[in-house]
Amino acid sequence: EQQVVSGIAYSRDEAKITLFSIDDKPGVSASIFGPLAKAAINVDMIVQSIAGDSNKTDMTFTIPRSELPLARKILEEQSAAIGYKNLHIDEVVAKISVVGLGMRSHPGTAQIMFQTLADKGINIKVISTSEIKISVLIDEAYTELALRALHTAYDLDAA
Amino acid sequence: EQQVVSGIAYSRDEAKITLFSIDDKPGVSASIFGPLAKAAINVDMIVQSIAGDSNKTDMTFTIPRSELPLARKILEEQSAAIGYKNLHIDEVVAKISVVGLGMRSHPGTAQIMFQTLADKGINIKVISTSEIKISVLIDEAYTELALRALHTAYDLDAA
Ligand SMILES: C[C@@H](O)[C@H](N)C(=O)O
Ligand SMILES: C[C@@H](O)[C@H](N)C(=O)O
Repeated sequence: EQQVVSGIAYSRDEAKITLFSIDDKPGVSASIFGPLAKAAINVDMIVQSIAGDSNKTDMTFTIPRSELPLARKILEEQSAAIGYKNLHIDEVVAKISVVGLGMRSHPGTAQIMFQTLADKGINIKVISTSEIKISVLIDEAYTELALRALHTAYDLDAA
Repeated sequence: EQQVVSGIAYSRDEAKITLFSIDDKPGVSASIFGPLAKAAINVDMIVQSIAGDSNKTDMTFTIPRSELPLARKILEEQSAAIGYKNLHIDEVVAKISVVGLGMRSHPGTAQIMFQTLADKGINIKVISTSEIKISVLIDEAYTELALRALHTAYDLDAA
């Protein structure tokens, strides 16, 4: 069985911003990320799921913590233009990523991460995946515990 | 200005599944992806945002359309164990990805995608990003329009 996972990456430098209850219609994403891009804010993860019945959805993204004051200012200035109901900021997150290749064709790779975190009682706040990276946001307090458990689960501990 | 975007990828072979209103507590992700992994279902994108006030959140992911009957069967069998309120399936999605390098340090790259789709009136159903890929799900009917517009916007048209 070829090992598809090459390592675990993490960052404790990120802050999570969520805009709650935005309209799910063309132009809304642009109204959020346009002003942020103009201010040269470095956006890392963007996660948006579909709207339920209500035609409203939420937008979650991460930026470096150092850029939080500026981002907050911009989003507050733009609140009418964007049309969100609430702005929520979480600075106590850690981003943990399982890095590998071709993970889509290896069902179970993501599950190892989810089960490992579940076994340690670590809540997964946000998930965003690609073929080469499975990223989650968790409470920063669990960073070391998560890293140790994931290294063991993916057999990445030093031989 | 170095061109960070190398191409636009797309897939019309995917189906989107959303589980609405799952508990936001450890173990729930594992309860969804464990059974799917056991059945060797190939999960591509996974997108989950934080819970609002309600301690409930939604889980959205994509799989190959050919695997939809089996995935649906598993998720229905597991519905009590997972605890979702509704299961929603959308087979009429296309996944469009802007592919590049180091996009996190190029604020504005994602915005070009969002503004371009907005200008064409194309609604963005799901967003999931990484440093090397900005992926969205849109209605499949808009695939060619989106691809042409994005090639132009990122200056990828043949010279
Ligand atoms: C929510 C947001 O992504 C919206 N659907 C848009 O297209 O901009
Ligand atoms: C929603 C789901 O991700 C849950 N928070 C978990 O940790 O499994």
